[in-house]
Amino acid sequence: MIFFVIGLGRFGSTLARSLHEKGVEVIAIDKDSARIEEIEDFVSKAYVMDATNEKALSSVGVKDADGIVVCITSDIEASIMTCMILKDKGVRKIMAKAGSELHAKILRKVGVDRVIFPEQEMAHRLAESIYSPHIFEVIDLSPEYSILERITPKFMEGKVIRDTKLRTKYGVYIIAIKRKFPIVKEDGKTSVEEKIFIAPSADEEILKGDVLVLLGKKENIDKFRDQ
Amino acid sequence: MIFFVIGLGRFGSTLARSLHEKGVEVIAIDKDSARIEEIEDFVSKAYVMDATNEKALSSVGVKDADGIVVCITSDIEASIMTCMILKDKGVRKIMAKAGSELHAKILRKVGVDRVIFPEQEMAHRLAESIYSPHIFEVIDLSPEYSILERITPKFMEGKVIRDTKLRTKYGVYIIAIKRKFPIVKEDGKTSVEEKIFIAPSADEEILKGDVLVLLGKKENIDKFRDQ
Ligand SMILES: Nc1ncnc2c1ncn2[C@@H]1O[C@H](COP(=O)(O)OP(=O)(O)OP(=O)(O)O)[C@@H](O)[C@H]1O
Ligand SMILES: Nc1ncnc2c1ncn2[C@@H]1O[C@H](COP(=O)(O)OP(=O)(O)OP(=O)(O)O)[C@@H](O)[C@H]1O
Repeated sequence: MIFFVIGLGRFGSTLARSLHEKGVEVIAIDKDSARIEEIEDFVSKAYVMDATNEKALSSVGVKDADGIVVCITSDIEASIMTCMILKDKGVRKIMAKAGSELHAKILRKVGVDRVIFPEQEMAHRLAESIYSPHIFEVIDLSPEYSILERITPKFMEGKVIRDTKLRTKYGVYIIAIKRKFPIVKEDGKTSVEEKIFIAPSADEEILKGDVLVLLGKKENIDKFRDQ
Repeated sequence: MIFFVIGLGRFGSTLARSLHEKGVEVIAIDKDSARIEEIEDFVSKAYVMDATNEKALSSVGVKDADGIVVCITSDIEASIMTCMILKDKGVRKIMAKAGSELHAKILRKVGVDRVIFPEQEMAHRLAESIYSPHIFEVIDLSPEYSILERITPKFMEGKVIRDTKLRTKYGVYIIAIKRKFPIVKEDGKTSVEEKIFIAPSADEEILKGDVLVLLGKKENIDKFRDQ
């Protein structure tokens, strides 16, 4: 697999290194020679060049790439022109980082396959975890279903799964329970270990402090999350 | 809940708006009046101020906050000084965005409760999804267990769950199956819908193109992911 990463800011340089560590052949491009010097030991090839220079891009073989990620946001013109040139050359897969909604809209019009908003996506995740500290994670499994990880609500503490009537009353399934155990080590110090019970039976008791992993339709999960 | 967001770049401004939409009382601070004008209709209060000015921070009541997020990375000195002042004032929870590993190290030394690396975290996720396109998501449930979403491997196509020996041979459980159905609409056009089968029985048949949602110990999930 050959991937080009164009633009080596925090996002681009982390992406280039991470792909290289997984064994992907990475070719890094940036107009700033200092950035190229920093990365050349961590990728297959690194070139100093202005990515809006069509001839320069052709000379390093962008046509043969399995994919290219353009990570430039402070110079929107450079980002868009680079994507347009790559699209014209028939590059199979083009992804690009966007700095704003408007930037993203233009990238999509130009034919970019996937637009990424790192700061905005992470900001939404943080807002979610600040607002609902008892919710550890909500994962979209499909347009209709999601997985929720949350601390056991008060009304379920001390009950066995069958008696909580989760399936019939709330339409959610418990797929796992996470429980913390205090463990005394040889040196006399206590530490905490976490054990997980997968696909628990209906007779399993739920304890205060357990973290439940639940699966269900989105509207049922949303109702249950704030119980 | 009262939260301050200091520094309104892409990350900070998205965070402030997102928290406000959830009903959290958000107080936004930035030294740039243009940023404050942009955000003042979307938060409870917004102040133009240099966050390293201790008296100014006290005057807006940072002590009463449930938490504060400092989102400044191009001026590392401002980020660190602001966190140090907030720590001295006894603010309950301080989170901060970091622009590099070194920046993060100093923030932790100063006593920041949580350091966030939006660009780097998203870059790793993208590298993961580029390298393993058949893997849609790997979710850490606990230090020992994770959930994997992947396309059905060749050897399982056309078999019923019991005959795949997933539990005994690989130590992984199927918690759900996602399957795409072609649907013909009234206007004669076909579209694709996705159905999900939760906690499938051992007799359920697995079809080519199904997406499996699997749960198991990390080392078992890692072995199975590249089958
Ligand atoms: N025309 C161009 N050709 C090649 N590289 C370019 C071009 N324009 C900008 N770059 C490079 O792209 C990189 C990233 O730029 P930019 O500052 O826009 O990214 P960013 O999105 O702010 O970064 P971060 O990921 O750190 O948030 C810089 O290293 C810059 O030198
Ligand atoms: N001392 C300060 N007091 C208040 N605000 C400040 C101070 N220093 C910087 N800021 C503000 O912090 C904001 C974010 O700054 P910065 O550019 O460092 O963030 P960033 O991490 O690059 O942003 P992004 O989230 O867009 O990647 C800017 O709006 C800037 O005006």
